[in-house]
Amino acid sequence: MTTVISFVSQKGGVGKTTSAVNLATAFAFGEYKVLLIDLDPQSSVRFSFGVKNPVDLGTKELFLKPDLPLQRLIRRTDQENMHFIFSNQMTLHEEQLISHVAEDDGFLRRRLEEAYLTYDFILIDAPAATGPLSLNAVCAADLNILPLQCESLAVKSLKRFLVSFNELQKKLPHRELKIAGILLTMFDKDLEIHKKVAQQINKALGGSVFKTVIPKNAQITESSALGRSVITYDLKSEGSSAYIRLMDELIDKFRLR
Amino acid sequence: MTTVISFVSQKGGVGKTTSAVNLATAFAFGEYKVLLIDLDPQSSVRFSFGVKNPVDLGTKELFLKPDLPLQRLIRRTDQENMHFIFSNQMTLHEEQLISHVAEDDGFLRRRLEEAYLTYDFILIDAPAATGPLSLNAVCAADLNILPLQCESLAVKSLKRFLVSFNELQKKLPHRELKIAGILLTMFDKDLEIHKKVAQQINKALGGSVFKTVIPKNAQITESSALGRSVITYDLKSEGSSAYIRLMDELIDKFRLR
Ligand SMILES: Nc1ncnc2c1ncn2[C@@H]1O[C@H](COP(=O)(O)OP(=O)(O)OP(=O)(O)O)[C@@H](O)[C@H]1O
Ligand SMILES: Nc1ncnc2c1ncn2[C@@H]1O[C@H](COP(=O)(O)OP(=O)(O)OP(=O)(O)O)[C@@H](O)[C@H]1O
Ligand SMILES: [Mg+2]
Ligand SMILES: [Mg+2]
Repeated sequence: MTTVISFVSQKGGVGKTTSAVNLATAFAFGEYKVLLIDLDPQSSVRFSFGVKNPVDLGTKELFLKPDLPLQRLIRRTDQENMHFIFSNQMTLHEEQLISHVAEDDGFLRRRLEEAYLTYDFILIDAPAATGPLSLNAVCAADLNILPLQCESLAVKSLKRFLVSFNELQKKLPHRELKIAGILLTMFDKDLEIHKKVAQQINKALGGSVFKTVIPKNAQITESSALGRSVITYDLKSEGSSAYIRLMDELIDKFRLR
Repeated sequence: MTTVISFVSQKGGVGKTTSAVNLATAFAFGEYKVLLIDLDPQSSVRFSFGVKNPVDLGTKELFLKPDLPLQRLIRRTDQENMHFIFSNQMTLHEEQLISHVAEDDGFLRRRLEEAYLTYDFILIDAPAATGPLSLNAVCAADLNILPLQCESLAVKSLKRFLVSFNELQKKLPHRELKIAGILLTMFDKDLEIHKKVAQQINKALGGSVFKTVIPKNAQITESSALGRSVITYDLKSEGSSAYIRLMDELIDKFRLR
């Protein structure tokens, strides 16, 4: 029984990739079989695992070569229990072709069906905003995680994302789209504004906010510079323990195992 | 003689909006006439100036109602010397229609021609990534500013953006696309990794990096929470003086006045 989890947000730079990378690693350490898919042309997932060279088959073929079996697109690194579909090099023209294919919101969901029996978890790192790739990620997911930086512009963007989410749900009455929760990220306990925004969000959307908060953590910044998950870089760091707690919270809350 | 300046990046959350908002305000304080255009459906510019209610005409009509004169889309606030085209509410379907219109990279550039004599500066805040709206912003601009957060993933994304930029240039041989410079933003002098990345960037791309560096500055975070430019919120803050220095550097470097 595979659970598909997408990381989506309207706002940029709120920790979608960091959360996908580190939650995937947490699951892998917990002996779950994970497939991590990078839908973003900027290829952050590949860099987050130290894969310096571009891959020849990946997200581009996922959309533009639908007859190519998923198996051909899947890569490994030295990480146990983790497989990847990396975002490979694409020209602006190819990006446009992909967005046309992805105007079919259900495309990715159907494409991933052949992977359902192989993996315990499929994690999807989406680009920011509500373009066709992000909507495909939302539609393919059993659970959507919405990272949120506790700053005013990110909160305003979240409101707009939730409106779009409802609009997408209405468009797909036969699919039950689910928000697993809002994940407060990059939380800086020394900033009054972060505490204030966290309070407002908890007050307005309490039940939907994960108990786990990801703190602003220097080891996380360092780990992405070194091309490693923070969990393999420094297991004892606050960043690592937060993402492991998030895994446990998810598993409990949604009875994933 | 109008100068059009776009704020673009592959990476999300690197300070495009903050830079567009604050540079626009700096120019306005300098008595220049400014039009600030928000191309991003998340509407951050409107929130950055405390405009709480959605506007009825704006970016949506800019693309979907090309016969509507620009004048009808332009709004003011109590800011002297500043006019705005705000991003107004758009459904996912309207977003898709806009992206189809924007597949013509030169659309925005032609649309803005009627504004050329009215303003000294037209500033365009683009969404992250290299989708049709961002490419329209690049193509419409005399000068493109690339904000860069001094962290590894943002640097990797910058590389990809520069490749895409060159690809766009080749596609438009009769237009001279120009990168004004890379603007280091959110620079945290207490983080070793930020200093290290800044050194690498200056070493690799020295001539293209603005001398002005925008520091990580609590007043900037606070100002966007209060719906004001940092310059009107706290003129003495490091954030304000940095964006004013950037204005001076731009004016000198490109002999804008
Ligand atoms: N908790 C944290 N503490 C410190 N740095 C963090 C934390 N989370 C993320 N970062 C850093 O912040 C930057 C943005 O994070 P990330 O790239 O994961 O966001 P994103 O939402 O995927 O961005 P994009 O919209 O560009 O895809 C990265 O450089 C990352 O290393
Ligand atoms: N120099 C700074 N110091 C402190 N906070 C900053 C600074 N610059 C920007 N910020 C804050 O960081 C967040 C991201 O900045 P901003 O929204 O301008 O980035 P962006 O590139 O426009 O993001 P997006 O990709 O979502 O459009 C905002 O909450 C903003 O207030
Ligand atoms: Mg990302
Ligand atoms: Mg922005």
